[in-house]
Amino acid sequence: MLKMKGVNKVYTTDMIETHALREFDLSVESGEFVTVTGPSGSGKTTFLNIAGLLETATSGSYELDGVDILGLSDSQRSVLRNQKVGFIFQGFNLIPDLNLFDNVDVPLRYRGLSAKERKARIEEALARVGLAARAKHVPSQLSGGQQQRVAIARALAGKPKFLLADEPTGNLDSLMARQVMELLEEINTEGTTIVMVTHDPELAARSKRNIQIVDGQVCDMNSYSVS
Amino acid sequence: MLKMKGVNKVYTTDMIETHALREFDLSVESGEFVTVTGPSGSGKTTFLNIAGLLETATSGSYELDGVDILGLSDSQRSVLRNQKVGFIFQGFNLIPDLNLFDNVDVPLRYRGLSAKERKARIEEALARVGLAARAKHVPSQLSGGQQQRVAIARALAGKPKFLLADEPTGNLDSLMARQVMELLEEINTEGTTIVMVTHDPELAARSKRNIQIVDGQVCDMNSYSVS
Ligand SMILES: Nc1ncnc2c1ncn2[C@@H]1O[C@H](COP(=O)(O)OP(=O)(O)OP(=O)(O)O)[C@@H](O)[C@H]1O
Ligand SMILES: Nc1ncnc2c1ncn2[C@@H]1O[C@H](COP(=O)(O)OP(=O)(O)OP(=O)(O)O)[C@@H](O)[C@H]1O
Ligand SMILES: [Mg+2]
Ligand SMILES: [Mg+2]
Repeated sequence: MLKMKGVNKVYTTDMIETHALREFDLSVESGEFVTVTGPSGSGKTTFLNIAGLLETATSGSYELDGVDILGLSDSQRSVLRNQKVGFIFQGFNLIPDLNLFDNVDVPLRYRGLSAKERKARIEEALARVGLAARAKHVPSQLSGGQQQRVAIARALAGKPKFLLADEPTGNLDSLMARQVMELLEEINTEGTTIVMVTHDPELAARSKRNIQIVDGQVCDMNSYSVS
Repeated sequence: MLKMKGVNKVYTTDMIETHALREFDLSVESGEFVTVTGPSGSGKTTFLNIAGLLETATSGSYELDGVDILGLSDSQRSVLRNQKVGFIFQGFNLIPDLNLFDNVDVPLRYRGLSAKERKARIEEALARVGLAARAKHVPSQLSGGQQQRVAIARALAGKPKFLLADEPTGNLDSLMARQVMELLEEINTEGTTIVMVTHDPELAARSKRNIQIVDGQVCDMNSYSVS
């Protein structure tokens, strides 16, 4: 499903080079649920952004669902991303002047669904994160954890083939973090491949496969365990 | 130091009233280190914003360091806040077009310190959170956890009498979360009164006093334990 080989990402700012990813190798099969952990600044968000076609690698190869990403133009990458990828961003990235209903609607509009189908999905997604009553409010009227839940609803509603979640429970209490994990496990059973960055050791332990990123490189812990 | 009695906070939006705080009573003595926990949407940020003079209560009384807050004008509240309160915001609230050095400098400029003293404090604060090398970068060039650390440095540099921290470790791995807790415990020993909202049960257990907020009301767990 996802195959990265020798991926490097270098950011250059006023003559300082930051090597965010170095010779990064990773394969994720269709249907897997992989958690990603690692220290702050180690490259987790950079990895997700490249995986989700939001950024391009400086070098190396990346194949998503059989498609060679490096051969694509910007607009082709954009189309592929809208069709196949769902995101839960570390900073939520909600649109401030849209209410919750419209915020959840944004990615659905790229999927060619009818207005009736979108409305049904939005209402179900908001209900599942406990925010149906706030559909007409805007993000600034919500608590930090509530905003995070809207970002989760937005990704769930899209039923994407491939879901990338960057710290989806960082602002939630333990009970709600577990509920969100259950929602994600549910859509994983329904066929969505999930890669989730988390700092929560409980959630990492709960996933079938965990990968650690340190200093821009992968350490796949599962290759050391007896299965 | 902090005394709230019968505090209510009601948000009114298109005819819906949200009671964020209800008959909220809380006293915090000078020099305490109190953690605050509770479900998402329960009122923790609202409580901190009123405590830190960023918002006003709908009703009830609030006394900070002997001063009756409700009697103050907006500008008097602002002056008091700049002199006495340090904030670590849930959303970091860094200024996007200022580099890290200038971001940490912002609250120091209200304190009447010389440029030499401010420079020394900024460099020390950034070094303590491991970001001295990035002083000339802007927030968008940093990871989520790095941005959170800049917000922490900004609050530490001010050496405020009263520090309000809203989820200061939500984007940090466990090792770094513990290091941040040590930094906070250090300034608490030096005299800063700290109120910290957290979802991390380990940090809540580590603090000398923990308060739970549920549905806009306080449950002070310590009053039930034998001390
Ligand atoms: N400007 C506003 N207008 C309307 N309702 C608001 C506003 N700000 C906050 N609220 C509501 O007040 C309640 C308390 O919000 P608050 O941000 O204090 O919660 P919290 O405990 O910090 O939650 P979290 O753990 O998710 O950060 C929530 O139901 C929230 O939606
Ligand atoms: N636009 C940019 N310009 C320069 N450096 C960058 C940029 N974006 C990220 N970096 C750097 O690349 C490294 C990896 O960042 P990344 O956001 O991937 O870390 P992360 O593992 O997600 O961290 P966290 O757990 O704190 O969110 C960091 O050192 C960061 O400062
Ligand atoms: Mg990140
Ligand atoms: Mg909050």
